[in-house]
Amino acid sequence: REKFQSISAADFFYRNREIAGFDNPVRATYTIIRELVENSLDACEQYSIMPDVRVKLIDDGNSIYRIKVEDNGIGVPYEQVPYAFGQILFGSKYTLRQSRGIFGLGGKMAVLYGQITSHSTVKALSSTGGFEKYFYELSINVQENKPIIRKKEVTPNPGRWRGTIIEFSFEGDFVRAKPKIVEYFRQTAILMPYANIIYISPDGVLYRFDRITEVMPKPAEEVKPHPFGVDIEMVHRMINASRSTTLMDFLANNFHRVGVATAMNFLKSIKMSPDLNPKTMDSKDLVKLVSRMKDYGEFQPPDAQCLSPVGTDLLKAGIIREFSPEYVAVTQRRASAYAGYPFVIEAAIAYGGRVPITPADEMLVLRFANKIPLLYDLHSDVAMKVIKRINWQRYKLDVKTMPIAFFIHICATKVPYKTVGKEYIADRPEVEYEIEWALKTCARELKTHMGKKERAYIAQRR
Amino acid sequence: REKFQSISAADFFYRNREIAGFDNPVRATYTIIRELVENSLDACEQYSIMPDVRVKLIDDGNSIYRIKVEDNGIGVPYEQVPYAFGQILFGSKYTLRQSRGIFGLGGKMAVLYGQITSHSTVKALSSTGGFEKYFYELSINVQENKPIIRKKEVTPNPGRWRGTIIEFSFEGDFVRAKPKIVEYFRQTAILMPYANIIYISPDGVLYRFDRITEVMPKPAEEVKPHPFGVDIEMVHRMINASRSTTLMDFLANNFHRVGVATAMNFLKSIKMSPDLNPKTMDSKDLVKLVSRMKDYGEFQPPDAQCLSPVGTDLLKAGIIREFSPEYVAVTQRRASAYAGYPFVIEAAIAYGGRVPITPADEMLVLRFANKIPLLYDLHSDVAMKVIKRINWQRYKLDVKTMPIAFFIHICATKVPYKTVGKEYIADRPEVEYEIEWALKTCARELKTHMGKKERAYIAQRR
Ligand SMILES: Nc1ncnc2c1ncn2[C@@H]1O[C@H](COP(=O)(O)OP(=O)(O)OP(=O)(O)O)[C@@H](O)[C@H]1O
Ligand SMILES: Nc1ncnc2c1ncn2[C@@H]1O[C@H](COP(=O)(O)OP(=O)(O)OP(=O)(O)O)[C@@H](O)[C@H]1O
Ligand SMILES: [Mg+2]
Ligand SMILES: [Mg+2]
Repeated sequence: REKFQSISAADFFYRNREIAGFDNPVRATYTIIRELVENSLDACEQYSIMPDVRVKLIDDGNSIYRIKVEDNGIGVPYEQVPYAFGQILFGSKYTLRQSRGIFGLGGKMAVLYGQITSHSTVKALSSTGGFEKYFYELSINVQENKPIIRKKEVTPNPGRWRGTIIEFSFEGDFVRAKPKIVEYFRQTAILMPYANIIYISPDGVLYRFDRITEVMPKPAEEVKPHPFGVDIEMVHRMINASRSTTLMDFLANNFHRVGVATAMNFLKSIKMSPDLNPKTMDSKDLVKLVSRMKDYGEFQPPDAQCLSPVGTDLLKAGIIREFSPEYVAVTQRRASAYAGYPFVIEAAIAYGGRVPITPADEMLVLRFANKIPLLYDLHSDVAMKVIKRINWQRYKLDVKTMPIAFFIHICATKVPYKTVGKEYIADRPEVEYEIEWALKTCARELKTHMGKKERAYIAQRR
Repeated sequence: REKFQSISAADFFYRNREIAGFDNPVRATYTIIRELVENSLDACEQYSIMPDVRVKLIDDGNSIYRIKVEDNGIGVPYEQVPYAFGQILFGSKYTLRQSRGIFGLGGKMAVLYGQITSHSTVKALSSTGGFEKYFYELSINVQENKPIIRKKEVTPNPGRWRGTIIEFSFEGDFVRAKPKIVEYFRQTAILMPYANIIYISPDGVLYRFDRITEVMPKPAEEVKPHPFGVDIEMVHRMINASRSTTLMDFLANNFHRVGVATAMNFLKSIKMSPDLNPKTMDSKDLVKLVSRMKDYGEFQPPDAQCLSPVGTDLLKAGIIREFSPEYVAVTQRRASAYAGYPFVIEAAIAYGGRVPITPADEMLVLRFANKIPLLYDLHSDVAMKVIKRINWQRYKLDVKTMPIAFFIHICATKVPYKTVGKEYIADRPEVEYEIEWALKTCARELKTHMGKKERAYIAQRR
């Protein structure tokens, strides 16, 4: 009759790799570069290391390409390397703090794609800056979702080098992927004027983005879950992991911005005893606790210490380097939240200079999420939805005929991606609201500038 | 430093449930119904059982709903019930044959959502028609991705009942989900005029679709992989699982429509020895074998025995029942393939009768994939892309002012879904081509009918 089977997470993403952005060799070429670069940038920024990232893509013929990415990041600890690159759903970004990585999947999908299209192993060299550096050659055992260590070498690290070098081959299509790859690097550099990024393409072109500042944003710090962001499973796990013997103690020590006083008041308001042992709570009490947590209006909203926006100065500097605009209006909204997850919107509108005038029904919209440039599915994205409904005439901005570029960046502990391939952002009313106000703020500033410029011009002509 | 962690597949889909269609209570209400109904319909059709499916959604207050789905399908075997409903990435549809289910995820995500929003367990009663029926009450251990059996009961089954009843509670939003739910049932019934479907909504309305025929399409049969659809991982696994000691034998016994003669000719053409032991092949040979398999022009294309289209008669009957159109043109294309996966496109265009005239810039387009109605993301779907570029004027069809409905159904062993939530279909040139020709065939037929009608009208007026 029916043949039942369970499959590993690696097998699932192998069979359904188009869902993770590996639809075909063109898209795979782009996604592989993206995933590896994002890992390198996270490894630097999280530790306030000014990033030096070097990407080399070599054409080995027969549609086989070799990718090599080198960074000066924090490195991967010795025992973790095989899992970091060889086990799907493994990583260090399952925490409540902003980072590019979130799924524990991207780097491994890239390695897996190389393995299934060219039988390539992955070579990883890393050190956390200690006395030794270590080299691994790995494959992924897909059916069991575990790494296969082909080779392992520990060597002295006299220079105390710290960083990671990863290399493997895969079947790609560079020619068709090229425009998107170059665009990806350009846009990455806009948000990172403090990073040195080098990309050497198979056709021998060297793209270099040199740092123009040594100022970096403060890294994101991990926070505890916020009461508005919980569900029964989460609270259940927190109770099991906690040593608290009273509900009061449990609440005061496990939630973002909830201390003794807040916990007391909350429990009073829902008529639950502070001395109740959370581990012996019955199902009815657990359901009541969780659902009332979500509606309690007196909890402090989430704050932004778990986020790491670019900041208006750095964003401006990056835009100026790329577009030399006549004017750029930049803004950063205060932290907001959706479903208990804090987020911050940064936006900019640039005018003139090297900003191109786009064809009639197109617009130049650069979207970013946790500093990742989003280059696909613009029209499904929440940002476009907002842009389309703003009445730009009110700000004297004719998006059809003027050289205008829009920039929208969402920083969040949990970016509401619609897909595993991180292609675009789902609609959330709170996010839409913030994007709209950020863009209107920039539009107003630009209108003021255009007004001054016009009056100056008129004055000059007299 | 960095805290490394591995998470289970259940934990991954719990944390990222919006990626599976569980964004919010409205969408979850719809997705839960969809996933359970699709499981029931698969369980019937695969065994040529005329489906009797009954769905009841009860409002228990406080946004908590109880769902109960009952079918007369093949049932779930006793030992498999806990895993079928309690372990993510487990199922019987990991085979190369058309079915609604493909991921081994849907039913469990529904159960998981009920668990995390209402702490509900799932109650499942099933029998494969034997002497016993069995009842389980289960939860999912999310961190370890395994079922927790709360209760288990085996009782006699004197009536030899065969089928499955599944029930659990969840936090939903019926009012907002209602239009989509009703539409889902209507569209499901269009492709299944041989099914009895009953849906009882929380506001007490009974929706009934009674069977109008006892003819059913022949079920899909499992096939072996086609040479064009393989990659190195797949061939590697097949070699390990096979007992063949020669490459010739391996190829002749493991691939769809490849027998001894074809295998011989292929190996000759790529200059590989038929006597080579596949288990001792080196990496270079494996890569060569797989890449040459994909380009060998003499392999028979995949055939359609692994597919189970509706068929033009049944499709017409279903459309007539729903819309009583003045005319409906229906067509089924011959089997085609993309990347070695066979697929068949069925399409129809209905005119007049109860087909509404849609507002100026909208069109009535009903899309289906393996008989699943797709109700979201119309504008990202490949079907819409094709419809927009057809010049309907050539067929004298003014889609703006005429009451016209388009129907597109793709049957495939691997539907190229873009998302885990099965919302829309990715672009594939072969699929686009087939959809375009299917629609044009229907358009031509409709044009002929309109022409005859017009001449008859003119003749009558004289
Ligand atoms: N270049 C690197 N430097 C330091 N650590 C790295 C590097 N690349 C990967 N890692 C480590 O390996 C882990 C797994 O990376 P992977 O890309 O598979 O998942 P992720 O980045 O956590 O999430 P996502 O799937 O969203 O990218 C990371 O969490 C990180 O700890
Ligand atoms: N009503 C049912 N009758 C018979 N078998 C069922 C029923 N519901 C579920 N099953 C079994 O449980 C398995 C798991 O179902 P689940 O919905 O989780 O995954 P799937 O249907 O295989 O794939 P998908 O995630 O695409 O829906 C199915 O493959 C099927 O074997
Ligand atoms: Mg990553
Ligand atoms: Mg299913």
